[in-house]
Amino acid sequence: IREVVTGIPTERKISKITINDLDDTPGVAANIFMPLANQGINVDVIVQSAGNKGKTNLSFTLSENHLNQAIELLNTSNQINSKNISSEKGLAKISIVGTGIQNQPGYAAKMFKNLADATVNIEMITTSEIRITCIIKDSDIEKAAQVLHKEFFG
Amino acid sequence: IREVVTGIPTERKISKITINDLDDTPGVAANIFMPLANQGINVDVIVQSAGNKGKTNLSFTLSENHLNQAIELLNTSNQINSKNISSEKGLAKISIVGTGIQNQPGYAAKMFKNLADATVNIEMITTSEIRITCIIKDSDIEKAAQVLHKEFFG
Ligand SMILES: C[C@@H](O)[C@H](N)C(=O)O
Ligand SMILES: C[C@@H](O)[C@H](N)C(=O)O
Repeated sequence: IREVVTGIPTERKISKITINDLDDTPGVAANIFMPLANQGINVDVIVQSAGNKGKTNLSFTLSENHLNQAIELLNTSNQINSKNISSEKGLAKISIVGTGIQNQPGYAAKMFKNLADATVNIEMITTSEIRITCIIKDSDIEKAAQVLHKEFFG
Repeated sequence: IREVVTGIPTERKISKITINDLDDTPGVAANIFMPLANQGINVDVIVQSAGNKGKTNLSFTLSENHLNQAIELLNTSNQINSKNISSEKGLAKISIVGTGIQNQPGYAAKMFKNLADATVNIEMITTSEIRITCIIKDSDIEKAAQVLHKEFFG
């Protein structure tokens, strides 16, 4: 059968910033990312899950060498209360990539199940048509890559 | 200059399910998506932003004709308290796609700013290397597509 997963890319030494208790109203996301873009801070994964009672939280990943500059910038924003900003270093990104993933319901479940069996905690999830990405602890990356290669490449 | 954004795909009549107050421990995501996959329920976008004090929430989108079946399935799960499950119909997906997006900080900010100026609220965000996707209200899709075409295709 045609191999659906064609790659398992990883990236290490990633950090993330989470902003909790944001107003879920137009303009809030723009006010977070415009100043970062103006300073040339390259953001990688951006994730906002659905809000609850008018509030939401938003997380994004960036390289460790931009982390402090980004936090300082966000602390100066009059839209965000700095007690709602948290960050974490020492993360990694692992994905399964392939054009057939989208139409076959079990790929995400299989990826999550393999990570679970290897006791790898998933900190963030983001998907696109051809890719499922998990943010995990950097110290788990070798174990995670091993079990996913075994599952999808046999 | 080389055009970076090569497409603005949209999809309508989407619904989403959000599960709040999940334990942020290995296996929780697998226990949500394995039963859905076993029933052949195709999930599209999956988003989990970072947790807080050991808890997290997770949202995913699916077609409207699978919504009720998915909710019923989740209600039977012994891992999830059904009061933590919420859903919403009448949503749409809009993305900007292009290989150069990743290395130029400003694309996400520009997309969010244009949606904000058009008073379109962003309900979920998910990104990959070549794509930034927003989930918005289905009733906002025409306005959103118009302002993004104007910004990125001039
Ligand atoms: C939280 C943020 O995404 C907000 N809903 C906005 O549209 O900007
Ligand atoms: C919430 C869920 O993603 C959990 N952290 C897991 O690894 O399954």
